[in-house]
Amino acid sequence: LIEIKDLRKKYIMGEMEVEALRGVNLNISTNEFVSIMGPSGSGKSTLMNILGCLDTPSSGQYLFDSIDISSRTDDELSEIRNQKIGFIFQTFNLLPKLDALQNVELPLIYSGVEKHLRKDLAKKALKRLGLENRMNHKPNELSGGQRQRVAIARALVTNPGIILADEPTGNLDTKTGFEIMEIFKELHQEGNTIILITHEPEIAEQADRGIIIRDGLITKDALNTTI
Amino acid sequence: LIEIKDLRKKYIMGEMEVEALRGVNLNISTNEFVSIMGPSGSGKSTLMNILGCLDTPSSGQYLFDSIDISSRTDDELSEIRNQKIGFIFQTFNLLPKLDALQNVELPLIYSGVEKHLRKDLAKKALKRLGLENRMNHKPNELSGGQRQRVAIARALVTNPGIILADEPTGNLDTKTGFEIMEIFKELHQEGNTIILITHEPEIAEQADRGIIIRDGLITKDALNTTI
Ligand SMILES: Nc1ncnc2c1ncn2[C@@H]1O[C@H](COP(=O)(O)OP(=O)(O)OP(=O)(O)O)[C@@H](O)[C@H]1O
Ligand SMILES: Nc1ncnc2c1ncn2[C@@H]1O[C@H](COP(=O)(O)OP(=O)(O)OP(=O)(O)O)[C@@H](O)[C@H]1O
Ligand SMILES: [Mg+2]
Ligand SMILES: [Mg+2]
Repeated sequence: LIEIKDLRKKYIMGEMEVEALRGVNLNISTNEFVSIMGPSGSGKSTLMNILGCLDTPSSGQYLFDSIDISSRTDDELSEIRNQKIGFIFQTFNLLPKLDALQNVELPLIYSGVEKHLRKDLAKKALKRLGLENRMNHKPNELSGGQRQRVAIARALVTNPGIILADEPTGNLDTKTGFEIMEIFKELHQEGNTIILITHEPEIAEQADRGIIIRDGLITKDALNTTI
Repeated sequence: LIEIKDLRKKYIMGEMEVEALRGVNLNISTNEFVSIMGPSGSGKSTLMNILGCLDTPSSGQYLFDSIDISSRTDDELSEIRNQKIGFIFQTFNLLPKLDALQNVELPLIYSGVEKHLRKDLAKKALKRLGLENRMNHKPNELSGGQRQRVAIARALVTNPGIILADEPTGNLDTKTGFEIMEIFKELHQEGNTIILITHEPEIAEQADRGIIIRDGLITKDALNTTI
């Protein structure tokens, strides 16, 4: 499903260069459940943004579903993001003027779903995340963990085949964090592919495969064998 | 230092009322190290914002340093926040157009510190948080954990007597999280008061006293006796 070869990403700041990714090689098959860990600033979100077709590498190759992403148009990328990928951002990226329900409806509006059905699907997604009493709250009327859960609901509502989750439990208490992991495991059993960045080992070990990134390179890539 | 009696906070949304705090009683002395845990949406950040003089309760009393906070003017509250309290926000609240160094200098500008000294203090604070190579990066040129650390540096740079930290390690890998805790312990040994919201038990147990909040009420308040 995902084939990444010698992926590099550098940022140029005046005279300085920051190499966020320095030659990443990675293959992920359909229906895998992969966790990514690594120190702060090591390149995890940068890699995730490229996987999610939100950013382009400086060099290297990214094949998604055998499609060379670098040769796609903006419209094609937009469609891939909307139809195939559910992205949960480290900083949530909710629209401040829309309430929780409207934020979750947004991807359904883009994919042209009819009004009543999309309201139903959005409500269902929010209920699944324990937010049925917060649907009309705007982001600034929600707690940190509630905003995080709205971001998760929004990523799941279009039933995408692959879920990219960047620190999905960073603002959640342990119990709610495990409830989120239960949802990811259900989605995984339904055939979806899950890639999850986390800094919490108890979360990472619930995936089938663990990747460690340091300084823009993958330093470990192994199956979790604690079954 | 802090005396809170029957503190309540409610939000009115159309016909509905959300009771975020439902009668909180809490006394914290100078030089305590207190952790606050509880489920997502239970009222932790709401309590913290009132403690930090950023928000006012619907009813109940808050005495800070024997001063009745409800009778202070906005200017007086502003001065208390700038001089006495270092606040680390759950959502960082960095200014997007300023780089890391400028963001950390901001509280020093408000307290009238001279230009060269404040640059020195800001650089020192960022170095302590491992960010000496990121001083000229704006928030959108930083990783999630780097932004979190800029927010921490900014809270510490004025050398406040009390530090209110809302999920300070939520976006940090385990090792960096423990480095932050080492900094808090140093500050505590220097005589400062630390109040810290976290959802991670390994972080909470490093405080001397643990408080648990559920549904707007304190359900547990005990010394950590695992010494
Ligand atoms: N402006 C507001 N209007 C309405 N309800 C609000 C508002 N701000 C917060 N709330 C509600 O108050 C409750 C407490 O919020 P608070 O941010 O204190 O929770 P928290 O314990 O910090 O949660 P988390 O662990 O998720 O950060 C939540 O249920 C939230 O939805
Ligand atoms: N626009 C940018 N310009 C310059 N440097 C950048 C930019 N965006 C990210 N970086 C740098 O690239 C590196 C990798 O960032 P990235 O966000 O991928 O880290 P991360 O592993 O997700 O970290 P965290 O765990 O803290 O979220 C960081 O050192 C960061 O400072
Ligand atoms: Mg990140
Ligand atoms: Mg909170």
